Amino acid sequence: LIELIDLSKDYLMDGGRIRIKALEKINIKIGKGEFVALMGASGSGKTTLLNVIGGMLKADNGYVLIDGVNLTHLTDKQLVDYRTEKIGYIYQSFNLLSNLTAFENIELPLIFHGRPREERIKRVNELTELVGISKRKEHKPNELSGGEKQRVAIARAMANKPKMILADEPTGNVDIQTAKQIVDLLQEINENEGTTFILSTHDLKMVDICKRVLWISDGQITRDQKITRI
Amino acid sequence: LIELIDLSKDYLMDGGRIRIKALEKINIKIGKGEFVALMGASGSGKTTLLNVIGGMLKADNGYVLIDGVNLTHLTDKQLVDYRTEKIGYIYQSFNLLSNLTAFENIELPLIFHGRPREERIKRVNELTELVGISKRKEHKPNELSGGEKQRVAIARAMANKPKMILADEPTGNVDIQTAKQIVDLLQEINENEGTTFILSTHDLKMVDICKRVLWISDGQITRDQKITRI
Ligand SMILES: Nc1ncnc2c1ncn2[C@@H]1O[C@H](COP(=O)(O)OP(=O)(O)OP(=O)(O)O)[C@@H](O)[C@H]1O
Ligand SMILES: Nc1ncnc2c1ncn2[C@@H]1O[C@H](COP(=O)(O)OP(=O)(O)OP(=O)(O)O)[C@@H](O)[C@H]1O
Ligand SMILES: [Mg+2]
Ligand SMILES: [Mg+2]
Repeated sequence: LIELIDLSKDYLMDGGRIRIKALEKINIKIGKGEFVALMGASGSGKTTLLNVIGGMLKADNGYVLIDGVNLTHLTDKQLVDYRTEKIGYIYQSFNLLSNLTAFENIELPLIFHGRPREERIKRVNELTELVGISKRKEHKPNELSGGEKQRVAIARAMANKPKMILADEPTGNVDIQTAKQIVDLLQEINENEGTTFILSTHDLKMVDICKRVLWISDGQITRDQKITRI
Repeated sequence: LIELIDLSKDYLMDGGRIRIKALEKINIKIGKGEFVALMGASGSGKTTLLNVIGGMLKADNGYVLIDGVNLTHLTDKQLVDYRTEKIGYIYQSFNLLSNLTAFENIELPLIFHGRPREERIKRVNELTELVGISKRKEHKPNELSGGEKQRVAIARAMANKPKMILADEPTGNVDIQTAKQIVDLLQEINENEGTTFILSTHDLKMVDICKRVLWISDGQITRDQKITRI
């Protein structure tokens, strides 16, 4: 369970002389196994909110409670454990390591987690098959197309079967067919493994498939919409 | 006028042992002032084709004729002149310089072109207004959202009023409203300044606004569609 209480986050620039309000008094609860879309215009605060929930950015005010634990009270070491144990993250700009192949990028979270080599190879081969890039395993990021990089990033986020996956524009860089495959894949994982998903998106088609949509504008949640399919 | 004759491009990996066919026997002509979309699935060869037309990648076989000049016969120095004189490029992954502000990133092509300071400031202020980021001029790329980076990249491509703009997924990272604003902007430039546009996209909505769509699949142009609006 994720609980955000009066969450605010500003960015300071120019040595603190300029203050940009990115998130303001956000109050939401997200239950285990939910599939939620975060929808909003460019610059509305989506990436900032995902980074705060993911423990990469510290909130200025308010609480971030994950299964009852207040992230703002954790030490940096505890935050790293929280991130590797519980969370898979798909960045808006991929963040793949340029000197490693697709295979090695996906393998990395499994190495951090201390998984034995045999198990790692089996899991990575499973994931590359699942996301449709098994023919590109030996390519490095600069030898992959934009969409292929995104699929590597998705496979890497799923490596340790995390309890929660935070995905920043997972279908931003791919074509309609690939986007549909990716979304079906994410929904399958949500239904079969009970993984909680929070996806940021601009794509109105994403509204059709998510069960809940949080609309964000200028750092505030303006609407919390439950989508029921007839 | 752009003329591609039997254009092929392979990528070699692993010291030449693996060969990936990215473009194969492409034959197309694009006239001055056209507004063309390059539509295809992830990995179909769109970025590779834009890079060959833009003079960043050398073709393996065939001819790339721009206004009658064969790019494959140019020296590296002549290629750099070709790129700064004639072409504005919007990369799929922004490629902004991380240590410069939005203002300085947009100003850079004007500095290369030897424009005086007064004229540069005026032009950059015009462009930031045009693409809607005048409040973020002093931000560095890591202080901008994904969509804001894209708008900086578009403004930079337009700095020297190039004859041709090659745009790789210009609306990939932005919301529907912003995408519409960007496309309207690019069309305005096409109509007012006669700039030739070639855009790669996955977005079927782009088909509606372009006058011509080249469909690419597995490195080959499979269809050349003129779109006439009723
Ligand atoms: N430097 C490289 N080395 C080896 N293969 C490459 C390289 N760059 C691209 N490729 C391969 O060439 C093919 C074409 O890539 P390209 O980047 O042109 O695709 P694209 O149409 O732009 O895809 P997307 O829509 O996902 O960005 C892909 O299958 C990709 O794996
Ligand atoms: N490091 C930073 N320093 C200063 N301002 C920042 C920083 N990062 C983001 N911002 C600002 O905070 C606001 C929210 O940014 P955020 O990246 O969360 O937006 P977003 O909703 O993800 O947008 P997009 O859809 O374009 O990716 C933006 O207006 C942006 O300019
Ligand atoms: Mg973002
Ligand atoms: Mg591409």
